Parts: sequence; structure tokens; C-alpha cells
Amino acid sequence: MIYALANQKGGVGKTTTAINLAATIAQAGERVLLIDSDPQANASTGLGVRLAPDEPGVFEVLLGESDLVGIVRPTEVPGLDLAPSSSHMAGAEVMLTRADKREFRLRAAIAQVTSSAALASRAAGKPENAGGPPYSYIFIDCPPSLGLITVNALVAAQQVIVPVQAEYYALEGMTQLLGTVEAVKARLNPDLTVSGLVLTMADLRTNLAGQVEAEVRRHFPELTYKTVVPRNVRLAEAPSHGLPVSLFDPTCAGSDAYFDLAKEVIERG
Amino acid sequence: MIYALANQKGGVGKTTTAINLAATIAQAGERVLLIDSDPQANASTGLGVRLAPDEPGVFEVLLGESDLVGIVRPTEVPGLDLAPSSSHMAGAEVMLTRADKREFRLRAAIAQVTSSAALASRAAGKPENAGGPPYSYIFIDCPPSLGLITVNALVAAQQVIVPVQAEYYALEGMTQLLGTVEAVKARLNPDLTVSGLVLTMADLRTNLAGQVEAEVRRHFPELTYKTVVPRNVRLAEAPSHGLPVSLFDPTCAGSDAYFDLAKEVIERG
Ligand SMILES: Nc1ncnc2c1ncn2[C@@H]1O[C@H](COP(=O)(O)OP(=O)(O)OP(=O)(O)O)[C@@H](O)[C@H]1O
Ligand SMILES: Nc1ncnc2c1ncn2[C@@H]1O[C@H](COP(=O)(O)OP(=O)(O)OP(=O)(O)O)[C@@H](O)[C@H]1O
Ligand SMILES: [Mg+2]
Ligand SMILES: [Mg+2]
Repeated sequence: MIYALANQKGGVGKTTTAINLAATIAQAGERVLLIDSDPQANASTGLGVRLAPDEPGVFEVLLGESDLVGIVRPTEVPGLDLAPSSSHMAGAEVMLTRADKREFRLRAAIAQVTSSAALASRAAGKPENAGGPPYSYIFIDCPPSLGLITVNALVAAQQVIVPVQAEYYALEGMTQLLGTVEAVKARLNPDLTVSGLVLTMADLRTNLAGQVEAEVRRHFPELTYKTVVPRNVRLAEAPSHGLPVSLFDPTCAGSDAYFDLAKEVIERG
Repeated sequence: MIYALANQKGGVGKTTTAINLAATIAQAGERVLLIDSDPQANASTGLGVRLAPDEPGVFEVLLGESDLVGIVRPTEVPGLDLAPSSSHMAGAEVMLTRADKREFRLRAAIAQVTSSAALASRAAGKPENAGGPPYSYIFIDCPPSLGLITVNALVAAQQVIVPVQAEYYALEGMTQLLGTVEAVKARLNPDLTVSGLVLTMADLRTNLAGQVEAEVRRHFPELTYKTVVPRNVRLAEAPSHGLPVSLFDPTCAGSDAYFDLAKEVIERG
């Protein structure tokens, strides 16, 4: 199953959710790939990976200069591989506008990965994966925009997970975002569905977080996950150590929340 | 003086700083214009302004379909005018790539405003403004990206104010951002300088905020403003009332911080 983590509102927890969901599901025994399609490369540095200026990353894959199979690498988390973002991806949006089949570049690249015998045999190191695809879960971290990079992720994905910060502005952008998902579903990717909305950085000591949560659940009762990720400084500290929170501080509230969220995501299927 | 509020990292306080700095300086008696160039239109809704789908906003100005003078309007704050973002600006980036003089569209639009007799005479209602330009300060809120909309703001501006969230990822993106400012300065706008970096959302009870602050001041000792904006829930609550924090809760820590920051920005000139 391929999930995009998308929301054009900035700083709502897309990267934090992508890293910690991917890591928790990998630690549960699944084979997982995390694709960092954000020019900021936060999902890459948050897992301790920084590309040298001449090393190919997701940008080169989108432009057809490199293949995804070639840039995938293991991380500190057993079972979790990463396709890192290159350091000079900032120009990707403008260069992609001129590319052929510009919305389908990431989808085509992922198809190479899922049918790669080389990656499958590496995955097959685990007996339960023998003969199957290399990954049972793929997560794509998106930049804070609804431009061509995010559209590529929405075309490549089967489901979208939307982190929603428990604050006023994050609620504002939902209509624009769900409108874009519908437009992509209608024109480019009929299989695309919204897996769910996950409330993040909720400081439940404040009225604001409670009000936003009630509002989100009122508008999207079915779609909103039960799990609410609390504001927890360990989640903000973990990336500076290049680790998901489940390795950095396994007993903190952030780890518990992402463990619960992973269970819900797997159950929704 | 024209300032852009820029940082491609999402959720670092660009909009909050743009609104509260503009409002505080307007309340000090200056004539101020806030331009919302972010498709999310957070600076607009944060001041209680929502455009109807067919109403022209900054998007139409960038595409040459409407002029800036025509979309500017007063706000709840005496002395502060707003140029709102239109609701369907999400397509702006892609459409701008094909426009003529695409990086200079906002700069040309602002030139019309600063030389507009109609706006100047409205401003002249205040005797101290008679005969001068309509605004002594213009702030441009940018989206979380380094694409064409932000480049337009960097070409239109004389100075850049960079909000830096007191967290790990926000520190990561500084090199990319300052590199983009240098590139715009070299190729498109030789007058552009960095006014300063302002630390935002600093929860000084955590080690992380202290570490990031020390790191930012070590790398950029001169550029970093003395004022640090603390994490303060009143700043997150104010936009849902369509008010800057100085009108929503004038005695809170958030108001104090933006008052101090406004003094520093005016002093740096
Ligand atoms: N639950 C949480 N509690 C505390 N801090 C958090 C939490 N989730 C994320 N953070 C921190 O908040 C900041 C924003 O989160 P993150 O970078 O994951 O958001 P994003 O949506 O990926 O941002 P962008 O839009 O820039 O891609 C980061 O510094 C991160 O470490
Ligand atoms: N000092 C602060 N204390 C508490 N909350 C804050 C503070 N500054 C901003 N916020 C809140 O944090 C969130 C992010 O801030 P804001 O939207 O201003 O950032 P931004 O950089 O403009 O985001 P984007 O990248 O999406 O444009 C908002 O919900 C805002 O209300
Ligand atoms: Mg991110
Ligand atoms: Mg903003």
C-alpha cells in the first residue's frame, strides 16, 4: 500500500508523521520504504541521511536522470529503507512543468521499485517476504504546497494521510487540500482515497486544541483517526539525533501515539 | 521600506510575524500595507478578510488581470491596509512560469501603489502623511517555498525578515534560504538585504529551544534580532478572531514580544 503524507499548510507534522509511522510499522516486522519528495529533505536528515551535492536523489529520479532503485538505502531502523531528497531540489517544481507526463514521473519510478528483483531478493532476507514485492508499505513525504511535486505523490499513492495541526490555520486549508485530492482522483488517479486525518501537536491543556479537534471530528467524523498525537518535545528532539522517536525515546507520549496511529492505519488497510 | 517575510520551512511563524509586526507598527502611527502572497491566504483570514471565489486578489494582480490599487482595503487596525490573497491562488506558481517578466510582476504592481495619488490622498487623512507616499512600511507574507511567488516577493522587497522556529528542522533550511536570497540579489534585485532573523515559538522551558537559539546566534550573531518570540497560545488564538494579538490580548507575552520586535525593526531602518 502506498501512502502520501500531504497538507499544503506548513509545519503541521507531515515529516514527523511520515518518519514515525514508517519506523513503527517497520519495527512491527513489515518491509517499508520512505520516499522524501520535499526539497527541504527533512525526512532524510531526520533519519540521519544527507546527500552530497553531486549525489542523485529523488529530484534526479523525477527528471529521469537516475532510477529510484539506485538511490534507495537502508536506515538505522531495521526493515525501513529511505529514498532521500537531493540537496538542490528547490528547482524541481519549475523544471517538472516542462517534463513529459509530468504528473506520472514518481508513479513510474515506484513501479520500477515494486517490480525490482534486486530489491525483492534483499527483502527476501526475511523468509516471510520470499517471492513478494520488496515493500509492503511505501510512505511519501510531501512539501508544504499543492504544486507538481505533491501532485506526483498523489498520483503515485493509493491513499492520503493528512496531518492536521490542532490550530486555527491548519483547519482553514482543509477544503483546498481535499479539493485537490478530488481533482487528482477525477483526472489522474481514480484509485486515490483519503485514508484519514490525524490531529497533531495537540496541547490538550489549551482550549484551542480541544476546539479544533471537536471541529475536525464534526466535519470529518469517519475520516479522523481516533489517535491524537500530543505536543511532545521528544518528537522535536529526535530528528537532531537522526532517529525516529521509537528508537530515541521508546516510552515517551510521542512514541505511544505513533504506535497507536500505526495500528489504526494497518487496520484501515 | 518593503519587507518580505520568507522561509521555505513551513509553520515557522511567517504569517504570525507579518500580521503582528504590521499591526504593531501601524498602531505606532505609521501607514502600513500587508500583502498576502500565500495561496493559503492565512494573513487575510487572520485579519478577518475572506475573498469570494470571483473577487480578484493578489493572484489576479500577479497575472496582470487586476491592479493592486484596486484590491487594497482597510482592516480592523487603524493605519493598516491589506492586499488579500485570492481563494484560488494554488495554480499561481505554474501559471506564473509562463508569464512575461515573471519575477518582476509584484514589484511592478507595488510601484503602482506607491505612486498612487488616490491611495496617498486617503493616507493624507493623517496630516503627517500629506504629499508623501501612501505607505511608509510594506510587508509581504510568503508561502512556504522558494518558488516563483517567493522570488516575486524577494524582487519586490528591499529587506527580508526570516522567522526561524526554535527547532531542529528550521535550522536546517537556513543555508538554502540565504543562498536563494543571495541568488536573487545577484541576478534580479541588487538592493536586497537580510534585515534579520527572528526566533519564534521558543518554549524556553525546553533544552531544544535554548540550543537552537545558541546555534542561530553563533552562526548569525549580527543578523539575529535580540527579541525572541516565546511560544504563547494567545498568538495561535488571535487569528480565529480575525485580530492581531495587540488587539486580541494587548498584555500577553506575544504582544510584548512583537512590540519589542517592531522597535528593533524600525531602529535597524
Ligand atoms: N507532536 C509534536 N510535538 C512537538 N513537536 C512536534 C510534533 N510534531 C512535529 N513537531 C515539530 O514541529 C515542527 C514541524 O513539524 P514537521 O517538520 O514534521 O512538519 P511538516 O508538516 O513536515 O513541515 P513542512 O510543511 O515544513 O514540511 C518540527 O520542528 C517538528 O520536530
Ligand atoms: N509564538 C507563537 N506561539 C504559539 N503559536 C504560534 C506562535 N507563532 C505562530 N503560532 C502558531 O503556529 C502556527 C504556525 O504559524 P504560522 O502559520 O504563522 O507560520 P507560517 O510560517 O506562516 O506557516 P506556513 O509555512 O504554512 O505559511 C499557527 O497555527 C500559528 O497560530
Ligand atoms: Mg516536512
Ligand atoms: Mg503563513
